Amino acid sequence: ILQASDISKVYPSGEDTVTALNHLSLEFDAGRITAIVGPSGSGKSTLLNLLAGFDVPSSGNVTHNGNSITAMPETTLASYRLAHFGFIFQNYNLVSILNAQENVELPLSLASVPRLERTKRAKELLARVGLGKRITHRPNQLSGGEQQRVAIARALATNPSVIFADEPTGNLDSATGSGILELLTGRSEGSEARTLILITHDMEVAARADKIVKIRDGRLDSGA
Amino acid sequence: ILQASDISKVYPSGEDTVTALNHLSLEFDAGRITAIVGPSGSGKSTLLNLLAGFDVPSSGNVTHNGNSITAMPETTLASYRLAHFGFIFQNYNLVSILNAQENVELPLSLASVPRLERTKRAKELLARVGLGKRITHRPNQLSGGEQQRVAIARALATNPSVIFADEPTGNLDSATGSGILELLTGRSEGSEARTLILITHDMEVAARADKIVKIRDGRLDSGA
Ligand SMILES: Nc1ncnc2c1ncn2[C@@H]1O[C@H](COP(=O)(O)OP(=O)(O)OP(=O)(O)O)[C@@H](O)[C@H]1O
Ligand SMILES: Nc1ncnc2c1ncn2[C@@H]1O[C@H](COP(=O)(O)OP(=O)(O)OP(=O)(O)O)[C@@H](O)[C@H]1O
Ligand SMILES: [Mg+2]
Ligand SMILES: [Mg+2]
Repeated sequence: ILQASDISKVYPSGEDTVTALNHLSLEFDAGRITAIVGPSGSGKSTLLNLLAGFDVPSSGNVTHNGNSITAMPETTLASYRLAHFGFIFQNYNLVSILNAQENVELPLSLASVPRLERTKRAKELLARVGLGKRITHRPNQLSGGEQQRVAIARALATNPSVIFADEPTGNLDSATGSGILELLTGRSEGSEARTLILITHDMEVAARADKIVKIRDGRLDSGA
Repeated sequence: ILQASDISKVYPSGEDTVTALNHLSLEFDAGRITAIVGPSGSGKSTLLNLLAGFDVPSSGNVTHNGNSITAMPETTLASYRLAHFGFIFQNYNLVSILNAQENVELPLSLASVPRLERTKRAKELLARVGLGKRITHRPNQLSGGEQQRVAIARALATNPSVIFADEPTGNLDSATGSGILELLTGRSEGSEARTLILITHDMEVAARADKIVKIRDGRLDSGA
């Protein structure tokens, strides 16, 4: 379903370059949970950003259901993402001038969902992540883990078939984090299982995946 | 050494208020490691910010070695913090226009440390956190865990007697995180043990503390 073919990503670094990803090829099966693990700086977020089309590889290709993410012009890609993908950024990327409810509604407005339905969905999701009493708080009036939960609710807003989650439980205690994972996999809802690709440093979280992919120095690491 | 006496913190929240901390009293022994744990939103960061004087309690007092942090005027407090405290923020608070080395040098410049010594110290610390090859990278050219490590190096720059660390290993794999803890406790350096007050969701990290303090709904939680 989602395929990375021989992708590399090279960044300039002063006089030198950094090869964040080095000829990586990977496939992600529909409806499965894949955990991406590896040391800090090993290329995990770079990989996730390329898969969701937030960045372009220096070489190689990303395709989703046969559609080339890499070749899509930005506007087409933006609509494609809106229609199919949900993304939880490592630094959340919440809009600071919008409150929690407005942040979650944002993708729904972009998807032209009618206001009443938007509001209902946003409030539902915020309640599901335990923020029912924080919907009017702006990001700087929320704790770190509360901001993370708003980002999670936002990624779920359009009920996408693929969710990319970059450290979705890093700022959550294990009880809260556990509930979040249920929500992300979508399985608890009895709906069709969504594809979840998540980066984590937490081995308990990784253990709940169907498949674990290890990255080291921009390459797949088959080691133990 | 560091004492919170009956501190409360109340935030406005729309029509209502949020009581982030509710008449909390605590003491932190010099040279010891204290871990603060508790659910997301329970008041941990609020507590840490009040202890280091980044915020003022709605009521109650914070004192360090008998000096009232709460009563100090901002300029005095800023110098006091520079002289005694190091702080690792949950969201790092790096200066985006400065590169890694410049971010670490910042407290040293503020402390009027001569340039050559500043540069030497910053480079040493960045090497110690594994970023020897990233010193010219700005925050947006660094991975999440690399940004976290710059924040850690910066907190250590002035070799403070007290370090406040808000989730210092949240974005680090366990191997990297483990080395960071050694560095933070300062014990590996053979120097006088510093006071480390750290918030963590990671029970392995908490297990390395001399004392664990549990917070729930803005109060001390004596429960299991
Ligand atoms: N814009 C950039 N310019 C230069 N180097 C970069 C840039 N972005 C990332 N890098 C480098 O690429 C490497 C991989 O970054 P990436 O964010 O993918 O790591 P990561 O595995 O997600 O790490 P972490 O677990 O710390 O979040 C890092 O060493 C980083 O310094
Ligand atoms: N400026 C603010 N205005 C209103 N409410 C706030 C503000 N800052 C924090 N809060 C609320 O106070 C509570 C405690 O926040 P705090 O950041 O101390 O939690 P925390 O224990 O650090 O959580 P986490 O583990 O998620 O980082 C949260 O529920 C938060 O919504
Ligand atoms: Mg990352
Ligand atoms: Mg916090």
